[in-house]
Amino acid sequence: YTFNLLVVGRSGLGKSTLINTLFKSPVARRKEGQEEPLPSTTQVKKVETTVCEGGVKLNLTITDTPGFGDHINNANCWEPIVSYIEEQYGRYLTEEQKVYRLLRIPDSRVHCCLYFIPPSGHSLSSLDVEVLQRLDKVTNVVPVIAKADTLTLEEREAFKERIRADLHDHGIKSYPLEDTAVHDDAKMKVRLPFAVVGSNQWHEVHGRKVLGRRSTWGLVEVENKAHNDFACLRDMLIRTHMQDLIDSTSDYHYENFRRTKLSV
Amino acid sequence: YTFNLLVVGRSGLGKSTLINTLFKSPVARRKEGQEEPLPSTTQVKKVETTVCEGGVKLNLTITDTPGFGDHINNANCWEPIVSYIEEQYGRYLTEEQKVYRLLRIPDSRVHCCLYFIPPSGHSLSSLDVEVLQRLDKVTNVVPVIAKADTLTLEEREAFKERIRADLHDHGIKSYPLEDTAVHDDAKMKVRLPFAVVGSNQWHEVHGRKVLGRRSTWGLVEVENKAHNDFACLRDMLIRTHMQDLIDSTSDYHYENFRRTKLSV
Ligand SMILES: Nc1nc2c(ncn2[C@@H]2O[C@H](COP(=O)(O)OP(=O)(O)O)[C@@H](O)[C@H]2O)c(=O)[nH]1
Ligand SMILES: Nc1nc2c(ncn2[C@@H]2O[C@H](COP(=O)(O)OP(=O)(O)O)[C@@H](O)[C@H]2O)c(=O)[nH]1
Repeated sequence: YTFNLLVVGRSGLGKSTLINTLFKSPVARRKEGQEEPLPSTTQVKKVETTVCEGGVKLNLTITDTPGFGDHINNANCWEPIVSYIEEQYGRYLTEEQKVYRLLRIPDSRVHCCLYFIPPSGHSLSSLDVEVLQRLDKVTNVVPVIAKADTLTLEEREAFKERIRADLHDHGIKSYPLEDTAVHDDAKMKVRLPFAVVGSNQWHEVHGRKVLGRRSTWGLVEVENKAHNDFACLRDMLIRTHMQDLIDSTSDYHYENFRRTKLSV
Repeated sequence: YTFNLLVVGRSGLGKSTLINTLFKSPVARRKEGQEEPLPSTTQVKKVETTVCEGGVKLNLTITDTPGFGDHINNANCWEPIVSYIEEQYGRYLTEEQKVYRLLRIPDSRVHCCLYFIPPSGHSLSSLDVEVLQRLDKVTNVVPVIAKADTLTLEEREAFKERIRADLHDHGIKSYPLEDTAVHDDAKMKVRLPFAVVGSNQWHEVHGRKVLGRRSTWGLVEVENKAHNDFACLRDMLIRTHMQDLIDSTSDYHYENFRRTKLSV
């Protein structure tokens, strides 16, 4: 099992924290004070690791995009990301076309791109729309609302509704599609886009340990579906839809790329 | 009493909510879904109102900056703001220089600029630094950490420390200065920059009504100093430092402008 996840979003949206929470391991390095200067262009940084999920060994690659959306001028900040995605398709195609080719071609193609939306409470920003449109054409994009605890449940519902309208108005299909092959949990789809909270800290609640963020006024529990959609995102990515993400990348996005490449 | 407040920060940082909370009146219009398209450049929009604060009638002008920081390319998004500030100095100077001038010159000069820092948890962004440097040269800038409930108290302390270091490293003095004329509450200064939460919603806590944000896991109280610095900001702006903000604008920032203008 190889699963390649691309993480896109500006700095400070809790991306590293969320990735570590999703895979229960310090995969992404949390940059506390960002002692290293922000890259002057969007970069693509890969971390390869092996995780054990439900007894299955998983070769996981997390590709991060430091510098994305963090500059005064963010024009074309998506280009290095789209190039990276297409480069992986290109490598696969090259290998696939060889006369003496490997039976199991190493798959570095991005199976899923998690796009982090800042919790402004208003609607998608012009940067969000521009980037989502470009990414949606080449890979499975799963938009998530970052730091969901910034919004009350009512604000979240209103925000989700406006985001869904924005996605629709701008022709962004995003994943999961209406007609996904997986026997879909309609209950899950109605919560899209997922509003997530991540945390590496354990707290005690009624004698059991939970992951969460504690403040003077309360404790936000990461895995509590009444508090946020983290558990729904994790189940979708890792349990119910992982195979579909891999298949749709190979049977749909990759095939589109290949067809375009070979008909030139 | 005339007090002119300039509010700067990208969309979705709770600025309108905070202004309304500060002056306990719907001064700033909250744009729920931003049905109106974002302006394609930074605009300057004035709202004039009268509020009654501690029995004193106050002519309050709130200048908002829709479009600021909200575009893919935000280069020079501060220019319309700095121009606006200098324009007010220019008007005052023109009036002051007249032979038959008014004894009480109408004062539209910005006395205080509230700059909203997104609660990323890391440090000041390149946009924040660039804008703060420019604004700091022409007016009293009070940086505030927006939507402070996004950060736990520990994260806030770390964030404040990094921001203070950033401000220092980039030569941004910000208000209040070290040697402010007001008999300063050292306890107040140690909490700078203020991390604030705003809300228009009342909730009942132990039989009394409080302003706050309620979520499934707790209630953030706006006026509770253990929850955030809103009360400190309000006291500083409206109670203890308002006269000093007006005086330093007139005796320091305006005089700098006038001296530069007249020596050309
Ligand atoms: N409110 C809130 N803060 C979070 C969440 N996840 C992470 N943070 C905090 O946000 C800051 C930035 O997190 P980080 O994971 O480094 O963000 P990144 O820059 O996107 O990788 C840190 O102070 C985190 O503790 C979340 O779900 N909610
Ligand atoms: N977490 C949090 N959300 C806030 C706060 N103040 C306002 N909001 C919410 O953030 C969203 C945007 O608020 P608004 O005042 O319109 O922001 P503006 O675009 O900066 O004027 C709304 O959903 C508000 O309810 C706050 O202090 N903390």
